[in-house]
Amino acid sequence: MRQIAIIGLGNFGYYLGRELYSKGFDVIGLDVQQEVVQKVKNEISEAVVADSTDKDTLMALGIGQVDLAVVAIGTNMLASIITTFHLKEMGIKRVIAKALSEAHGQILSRIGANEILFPERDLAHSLARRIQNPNMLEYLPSIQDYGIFELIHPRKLSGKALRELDLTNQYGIQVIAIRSGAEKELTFIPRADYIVKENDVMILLGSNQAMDHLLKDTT
Amino acid sequence: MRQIAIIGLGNFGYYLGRELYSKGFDVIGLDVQQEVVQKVKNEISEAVVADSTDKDTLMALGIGQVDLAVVAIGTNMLASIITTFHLKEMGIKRVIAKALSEAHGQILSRIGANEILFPERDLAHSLARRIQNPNMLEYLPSIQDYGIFELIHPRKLSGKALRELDLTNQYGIQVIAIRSGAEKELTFIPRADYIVKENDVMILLGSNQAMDHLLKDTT
Ligand SMILES: Nc1ncnc2c1ncn2[C@@H]1O[C@H](COP(=O)(O)OP(=O)(O)OP(=O)(O)O)[C@@H](O)[C@H]1O
Ligand SMILES: Nc1ncnc2c1ncn2[C@@H]1O[C@H](COP(=O)(O)OP(=O)(O)OP(=O)(O)O)[C@@H](O)[C@H]1O
Repeated sequence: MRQIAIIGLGNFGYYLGRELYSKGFDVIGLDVQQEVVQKVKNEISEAVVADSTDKDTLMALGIGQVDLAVVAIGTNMLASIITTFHLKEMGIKRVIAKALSEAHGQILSRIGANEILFPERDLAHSLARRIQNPNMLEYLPSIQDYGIFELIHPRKLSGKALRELDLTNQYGIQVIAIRSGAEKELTFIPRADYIVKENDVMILLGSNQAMDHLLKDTT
Repeated sequence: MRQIAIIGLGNFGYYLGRELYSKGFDVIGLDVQQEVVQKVKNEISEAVVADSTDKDTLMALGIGQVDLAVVAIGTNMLASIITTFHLKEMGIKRVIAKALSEAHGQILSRIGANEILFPERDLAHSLARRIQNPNMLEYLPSIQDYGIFELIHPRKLSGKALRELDLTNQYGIQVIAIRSGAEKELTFIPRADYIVKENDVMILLGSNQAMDHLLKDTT
């Protein structure tokens, strides 16, 4: 997956475009405002002044060819909805859209957005928890190379207890939670005697390298 | 800490106010826009139409008495700066402010904001990582009762290896990282033979209840 379109270059779109470009992606950014496009012109592959609600414009710019599109239009809910609609109609496989409200988010899902983002709601939730619990860090100290990963269908690990698998010492990976059963019920911090099932979804903390290592040994 | 003021009731301020109120805090919200204040009136303790850049108004509303103030003013950078300045001048112990840019954030710190939030930048960073690493979840599946906590000066745990402390099975707590040494260097997923030092800062994952339990036994 190499080519990404970002529609709307407000704060969120701006930071996202720059970061993806620095990670080696081919990033094309669109915005209606000239000055906004100017600001980001040298920091991504291409930045164009355009109204994303106009399907012909999107086609002419070759937006239909991207692997992923992010609709980062904020306050103009209608533009965000129409743009998302066009992008899915054009056959773009994955479209991520920012929503201003629950209703907006549901509408975007209904017209095909593959993932909805709620930046303000999520930060409000995370801050509220930290205000209630002053010792709490709501984030993983964000280290470039570490993250939380999902491992689906851990067939080669199934039937064994976590104690036996000893992922922490073997791979430098911690099992922080497991989703299991038909209900996909989440168990945090499973105990050492927990036996992994084939249909479990394991939620793991580790470096990219450790995850690759584990995936190589188990798939 | 019981009384919280939220200045600016856009999406972020709105969601934050409602959530803090539902957690039992006394929440007063201010915004210049009548319709915005109307929308949240029944969901927090008090919502007032006011211009937060006017210090007399803030004083008259008793804002100087709150334990925490959150400046959730978005696009109007000057109003956000002036408001933050007044709040610190009025002696409010903790002021958290949302910033639109790095420069804005630095200015807010300079005038006394205790914590700066960068919602769009942080979400852009987290999404960029997930786009690069499709198996990665950038968040802890956010369960009401679980969180990541910092444990400072773990005196009663020091001198022992993690294997021996066995926090996972004893308390349902995982040590996901440790900051140690003068450099406060971060080690992720310490191994079972890691020996805890008195000056370490332990970064722990667990439920509130488990953390209380551990704190009771170790302090
Ligand atoms: N139809 C459209 N086509 C292209 N760009 C658009 C369109 N409508 C709005 N935009 C752009 O989307 C960008 C982001 O929108 P806006 O600033 O309203 O949202 P925001 O939520 O405040 O953004 P952020 O939080 O990311 O700063 C703006 O720069 C705006 O010009
Ligand atoms: N001087 C002021 N006093 C009180 N409220 C203010 C002042 N200036 C702006 N506000 C309010 O702050 C709120 C949030 O600001 P704005 O909508 O510009 O930011 P935003 O970043 O788009 O918000 P959000 O992302 O939280 O939706 C608005 O409802 C606005 O009326």
